[in-house]
Amino acid sequence: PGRLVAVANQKGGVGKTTTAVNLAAAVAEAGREVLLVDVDPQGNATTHLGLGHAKRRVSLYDVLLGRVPAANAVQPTEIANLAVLPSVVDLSAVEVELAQDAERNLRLRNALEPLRAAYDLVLVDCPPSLGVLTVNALAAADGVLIPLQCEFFALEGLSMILRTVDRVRRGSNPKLKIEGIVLTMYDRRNNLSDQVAADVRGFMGARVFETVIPRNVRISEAPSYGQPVGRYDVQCAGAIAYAHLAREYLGRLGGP
Amino acid sequence: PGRLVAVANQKGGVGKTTTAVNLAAAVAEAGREVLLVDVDPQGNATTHLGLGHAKRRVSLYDVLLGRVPAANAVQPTEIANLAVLPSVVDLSAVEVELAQDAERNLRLRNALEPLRAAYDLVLVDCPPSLGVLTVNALAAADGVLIPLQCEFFALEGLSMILRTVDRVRRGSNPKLKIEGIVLTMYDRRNNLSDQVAADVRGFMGARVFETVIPRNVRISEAPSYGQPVGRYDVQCAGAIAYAHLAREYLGRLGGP
Ligand SMILES: Nc1ncnc2c1ncn2[C@@H]1O[C@H](COP(=O)(O)OP(=O)(O)OP(=O)(O)O)[C@@H](O)[C@H]1O
Ligand SMILES: Nc1ncnc2c1ncn2[C@@H]1O[C@H](COP(=O)(O)OP(=O)(O)OP(=O)(O)O)[C@@H](O)[C@H]1O
Ligand SMILES: [Mg+2]
Ligand SMILES: [Mg+2]
Repeated sequence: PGRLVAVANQKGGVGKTTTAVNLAAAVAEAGREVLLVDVDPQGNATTHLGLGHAKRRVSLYDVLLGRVPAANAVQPTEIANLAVLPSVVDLSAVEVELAQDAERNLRLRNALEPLRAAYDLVLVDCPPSLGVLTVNALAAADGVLIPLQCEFFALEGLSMILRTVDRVRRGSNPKLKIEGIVLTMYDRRNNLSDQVAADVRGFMGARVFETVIPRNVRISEAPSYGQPVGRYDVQCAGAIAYAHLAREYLGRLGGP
Repeated sequence: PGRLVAVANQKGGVGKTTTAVNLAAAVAEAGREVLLVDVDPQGNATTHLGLGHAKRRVSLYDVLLGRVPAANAVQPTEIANLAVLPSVVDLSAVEVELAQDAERNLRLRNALEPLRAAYDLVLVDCPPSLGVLTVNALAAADGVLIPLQCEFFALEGLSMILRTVDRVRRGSNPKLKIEGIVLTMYDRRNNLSDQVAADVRGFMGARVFETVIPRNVRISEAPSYGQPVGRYDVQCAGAIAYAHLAREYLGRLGGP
């Protein structure tokens, strides 16, 4: 039970939050118990699941500083089987506040340890950097899911996240594997998308999910309603793609 | 002489690099002397200006660690009047390497001081975070240009960068002002774009540039050729928009 997967890529705006939230919701709709942990101080995953700022009085910030156990910060969402551990902007201070703690990269792993068995899947949304917060998520994870926008800069950045995964695997987390690469914002009218998708499949082979997430405006509208795209518009191309991705994900693992 | 402007926003993928490079190139084409400083370890601005990895033997990393003066790291680009101070991935280690230095946030300002007078405009491309590298850029800057993608999450993140600008102004850089907000990836077929643009103008008024950068595939193709969009396809909507933005920018300041 309790597979923990970090959704990470230092390149900004590639669909980390969108993938973490919509995959979490689709796996929950398939009947599994899912927890989404928001490790990004921007708190976009928390907002995407409908939790306003007033509801974040206890957050991951309190958990990482050891003030409360993680279980006390977990809240339900409108989606059955899906819970969220919210983030707040103060989280950005953690990097400085924990600078003197030699074990700072293991805080998240230790905090989530007592919680994991209660869920089939724990997904962790990371900020666009390879600093202390993302390294905490990689140190805690069984696998890392890398959303990759079908654009030139995103392709250039792939080696950076792969190198960091290697470093964490050789250091604090020998079991860390690459769960897969998810191609996002694919636009079939645009040659660049095809080119990038072909390059990534050539380079990463079977580690690239078959399911490709198309660019779809409904995906970018859903967060302002505090809903995953599958709730916002179940028939749209984005919702269908994330439902496919959930089935492919569950199939690859034989189900978490 | 020598206005220094940081291009910053912690939200990822909003068009910081695209705006820094294309605005720098358009201002250079208008006959001003321009320097682009790449403070992002991803090095996307350096790549966008055609500098391969082999040409980055001396970079901002060496400058911030005090090994070479900034002038020694500056290189010409294919665009007359436009020079670049390249970045490398090692730059991401600076946060940890300078953690004990109480003056770490002033390293960039001190390094660029002897250089600024040689240029009409110095633009600094920042990574998607509010850590040591971005704070260095804000501490060195006269103004900050905030690219804002016309999407919901980008709007949510605006208060975060504004708060950081305030903090730096009250601390190490009292002269820091908001140069303006540039709306990017505007898609007129999409209500969300209109909604976000209207919200931002309502909230920030005249600090929002009139020029809006449309979503335009040619903009995202240009980096793979190592060219600004104005060189890649001078007639396209993206090139025209950035040329307008340069004229508006120069008009607002009475020219740097
Ligand atoms: N497939 C898609 N189609 C259309 N819009 C999308 C798609 N995926 C994501 N978006 C939009 O693109 C923007 C970037 O996505 P998102 O915020 O999920 O990326 P991120 O990697 O989490 O960003 P950050 O690096 O800031 O954490 C958001 O406004 C989101 O709504
Ligand atoms: N107006 C536009 N139309 C189409 N594509 C664009 C536009 N502006 C930027 N892009 C593309 O969107 C992606 C994100 O832009 P860019 O990399 O400039 O953002 P950024 O804010 O610098 O990202 P990061 O947060 O990773 O530094 C890139 O692939 C870029 O080519
Ligand atoms: Mg995100
Ligand atoms: Mg960038």
